[in-house]
Amino acid sequence: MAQYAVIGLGRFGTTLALQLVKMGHDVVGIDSDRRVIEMLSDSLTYTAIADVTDDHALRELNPIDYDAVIVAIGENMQASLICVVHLKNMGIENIWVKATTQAHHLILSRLGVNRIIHPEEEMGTRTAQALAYPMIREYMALGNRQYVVEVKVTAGLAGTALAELLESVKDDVFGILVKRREQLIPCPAAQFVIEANDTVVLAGNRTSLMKLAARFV
Amino acid sequence: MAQYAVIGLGRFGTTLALQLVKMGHDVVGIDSDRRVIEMLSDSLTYTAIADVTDDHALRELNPIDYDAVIVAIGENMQASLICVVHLKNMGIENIWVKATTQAHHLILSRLGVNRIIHPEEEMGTRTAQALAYPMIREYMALGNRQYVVEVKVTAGLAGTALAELLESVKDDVFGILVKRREQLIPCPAAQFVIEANDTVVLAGNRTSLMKLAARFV
Ligand SMILES: Nc1ncnc2c1ncn2[C@@H]1O[C@H](COP(=O)(O)OP(=O)(O)OP(=O)(O)O)[C@@H](O)[C@H]1O
Ligand SMILES: Nc1ncnc2c1ncn2[C@@H]1O[C@H](COP(=O)(O)OP(=O)(O)OP(=O)(O)O)[C@@H](O)[C@H]1O
Repeated sequence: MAQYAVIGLGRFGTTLALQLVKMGHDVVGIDSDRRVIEMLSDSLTYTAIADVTDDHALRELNPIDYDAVIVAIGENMQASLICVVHLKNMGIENIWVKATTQAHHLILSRLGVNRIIHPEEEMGTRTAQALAYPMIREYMALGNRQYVVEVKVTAGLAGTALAELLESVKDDVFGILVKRREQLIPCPAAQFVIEANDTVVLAGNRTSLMKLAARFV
Repeated sequence: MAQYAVIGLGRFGTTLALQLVKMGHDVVGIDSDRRVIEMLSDSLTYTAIADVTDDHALRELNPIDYDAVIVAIGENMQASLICVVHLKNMGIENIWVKATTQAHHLILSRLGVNRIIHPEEEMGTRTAQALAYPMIREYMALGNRQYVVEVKVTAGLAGTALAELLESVKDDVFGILVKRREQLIPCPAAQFVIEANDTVVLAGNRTSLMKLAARFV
């Protein structure tokens, strides 16, 4: 069980704070807006109304014991940056910050924070992927342009053996797992016949996976 | 190669539009702000300065030929909703919309759009996961509380055989892929010895995976 402090409870900060509580961790929420704190005071471990540009207010909250402090102030770049400087002066070691612009990102990098998050940009990329490859329900990057992807078997591909499905990309793509209803079938054999509604997990290089993905429409 | 229209070129809309172009698709970008359009006019297939609450302006753009139209207007919920109504009246079949609030989401659901995106909330959830489970670099949901996760082998686990690693969760978690430098090793044997910096892909139920993930710190 860890301790986190979330500073700035907009949509990103609020969702983050509530999710960490749901995962069983202690979360302190800090915001200068009374109404925001009133809405969340029963859902977080502890809440405080404070303007974090004031380093005395911040020190009183003693965030030095936290596994991470997340600064999720959006619009007010100045407040976000001043807050980060105060946290660094207090010796906080793990600071994650939501950045609004590239300029914000550059200044944060220079100040030295542990992670910079761009929610809008990251979701823009993920949404493009979901639009362009609707048959790929989820995916994970492995590095070196290699990926693991999850595809759903549609009626058209039902009855195909795995080896036949992978014929055109056979040294580049591997079928490493099939999920059928609630059962997981790891490392299915080459003759394994896929059925409609199976979930197939494939691994390989991007180009071969994209070529194969087109068959799953 | 597909055609898309992105209405509203804030950070989310811009990233989405540019990513679709990078993937080889045609993208029309529409925004009422001249400066935004000037910045993007060389990077998108076609751009137009238009106030999309005006349905005549929208009709002139003839977005009926698009694989999807994405409405990425943020702050101005009214403009977002009016635009969606115009698109539906024009017979556009695939409409994705970025929602700013729960109220916005409810109204969009009632109007009937194909996907509603909440960038800040989705990234809040993903960030909580990254904070609470730093050893899990990426993951994919399979449904039924089953997941595929990617973990990095640290010095402490180097030299361990896969079977020994999975001993405590052996009927619930499977090692389905190892990536070693640039090589993919699908379905490694039980005696396979993992080395530092290997990437191991595991599949199983959430509870067992979380229990195992703690060993990868
Ligand atoms: N100096 C400050 N001290 C404490 N809280 C602050 C300060 N400045 C802003 N905040 C709070 O940060 C929260 C998030 O900021 P804001 O709403 O500007 O960002 P946002 O990017 O629109 O948020 P989101 O996109 O996550 O909804 C607000 O609830 C605001 O009250
Ligand atoms: N009626 C309209 N017609 C066309 N474009 C519009 C209209 N209203 C707003 N826009 C444009 O939509 C874009 C995105 O809107 P806005 O910046 O309010 O959202 P945002 O949520 O802050 O964006 P993001 O978070 O993606 O950066 C802006 O560039 C704005 O000019």
